[in-house]
Amino acid sequence: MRIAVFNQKGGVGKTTTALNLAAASARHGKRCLLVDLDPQSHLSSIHTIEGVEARASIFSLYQHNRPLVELVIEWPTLGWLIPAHAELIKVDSLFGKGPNIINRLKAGLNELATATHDKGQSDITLIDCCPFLGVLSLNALFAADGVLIPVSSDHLSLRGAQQINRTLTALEPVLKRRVPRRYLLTRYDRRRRMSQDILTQMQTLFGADVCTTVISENVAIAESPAVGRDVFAHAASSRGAQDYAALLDELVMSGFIA
Amino acid sequence: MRIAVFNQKGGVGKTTTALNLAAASARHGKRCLLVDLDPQSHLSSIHTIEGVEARASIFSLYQHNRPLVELVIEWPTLGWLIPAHAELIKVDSLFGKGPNIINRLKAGLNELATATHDKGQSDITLIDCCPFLGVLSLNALFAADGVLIPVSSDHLSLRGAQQINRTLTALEPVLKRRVPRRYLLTRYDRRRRMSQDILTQMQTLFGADVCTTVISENVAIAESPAVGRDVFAHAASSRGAQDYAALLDELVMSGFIA
Ligand SMILES: Nc1ncnc2c1ncn2[C@@H]1O[C@H](COP(=O)(O)OP(=O)(O)OP(=O)(O)O)[C@@H](O)[C@H]1O
Ligand SMILES: Nc1ncnc2c1ncn2[C@@H]1O[C@H](COP(=O)(O)OP(=O)(O)OP(=O)(O)O)[C@@H](O)[C@H]1O
Ligand SMILES: [Mg+2]
Ligand SMILES: [Mg+2]
Repeated sequence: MRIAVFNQKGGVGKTTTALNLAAASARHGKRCLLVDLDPQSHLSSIHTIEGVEARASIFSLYQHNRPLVELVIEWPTLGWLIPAHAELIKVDSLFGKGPNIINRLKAGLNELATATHDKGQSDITLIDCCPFLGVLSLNALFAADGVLIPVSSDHLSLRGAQQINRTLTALEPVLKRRVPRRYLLTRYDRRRRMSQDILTQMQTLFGADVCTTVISENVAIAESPAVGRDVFAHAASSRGAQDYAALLDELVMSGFIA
Repeated sequence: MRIAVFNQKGGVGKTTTALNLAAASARHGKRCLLVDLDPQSHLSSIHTIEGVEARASIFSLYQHNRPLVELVIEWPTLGWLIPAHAELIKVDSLFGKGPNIINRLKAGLNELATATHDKGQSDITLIDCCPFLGVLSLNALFAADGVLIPVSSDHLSLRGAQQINRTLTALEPVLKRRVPRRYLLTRYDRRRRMSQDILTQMQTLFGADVCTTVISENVAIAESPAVGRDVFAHAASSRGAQDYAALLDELVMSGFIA
């Protein structure tokens, strides 16, 4: 089961959601593979602050068609990570027009899934995208069984959500299917009327595609990257941990996560 | 005086800062030109929710080398706006390798400044960038006299700030100068120790390049786009308005804004 965590709007909680949904899943005994598809490598930096070399990152999938099993590294208590690298910024210009480049990640993940050993094997794959709809994010959308769209609880983010809906609709002829999607309200501050307003407008626009679970604005979530951890490891009883646990339950119960 | 409001990290307050610094300047009698260089057009959407056609946007500077004076529209109480359009997403792939494309915006703004009429004339030009270091943001950096780098008061944003510093250093040979820069802490929450930690780390890293003024987390700032306004017009006595007014004072006093 592969989920692209995508929103071209910046700073809405994509990286945070990929990390903490993986952590929630791992705590339920599901093996997780995290794929960092952002040249800024924030997810990778939470695992290892210095990062890896370009040829040990997913950049080499594009540069050398390197098998993903050679790029997978262990993420203790979470599962696996395929790290990013700053060189990924060149993928659009160097390889953007290459043959079937748009399916490169999908092919790589399919091959990884057929391997007979344990490395990189996962029940759930979460792909963290950058805030730009280029070759990398398109790779994620084409490889995904579903798209999880974090939307921070503010007006500019709401406008971004409407843009994504149009993008997914425009991609349907090429994807040859309607991609299952869930919109997840993040940074939800119950003391602000704006938060409720945004949730209401999202439900009006996208109905059952909007998660009932919202992720609360919670300082534990923002602090955990500083100590190289997910929110469960950093503050297991925090509101943020509870919300991501509730999110996993909802996504499983509603069938979005098989 | 042209300022690129840039940070490849998403959601740090670039658009918010471009808008509200322009509003603070306008209230001091300075004429402002806002340039929206983000395909997601958030700044433009605050002016007009439906946006303009591609050929009336800055996309046509790249597609047809259209004179900027033909694209400038009035922004009551603020000054002028050159709007963006979703088509800008194609600039990297369509025109990225064109001759001298990197100076297209600079040339356009130089030409605009020589015009004898009032339209588009400004004391201060603020260029709102998208969270991606491609042809558009490079155009902004090459056109700018200085770079204003909003950094939200959290750890992942701090890491982004370090990346920008390396980027600006790497561009120095090409830019042929060291670009004056200011780092601006945004979404600063005084109740969180994290905010102070981030500010302290930023000052250790970047010293006098870090603004003393910080922009407080303030719901008025987040609400103003919903009503098509800047924070001064929406809530003149709010903390957000006060902070952006203080920011303008500091940038002028320190000589960053000539
Ligand atoms: N629920 C929350 N409560 C508090 N802080 C949060 C929450 N969600 C995210 N943050 C913080 O907000 C910042 C932005 O989140 P994050 O980096 O995950 O967004 P993103 O969409 O991945 O950004 P980008 O577009 O730059 O990749 C981070 O510092 C993160 O720690
Ligand atoms: N000081 C603040 N207090 C409260 N909300 C804020 C503040 N600064 C920004 N915001 C809100 O945070 C969200 C992100 O800000 P903004 O869109 O300006 O960032 P950005 O860097 O331009 O994002 P992008 O990378 O997507 O272009 C917006 O909804 C904005 O209204
Ligand atoms: Mg991210
Ligand atoms: Mg913006």
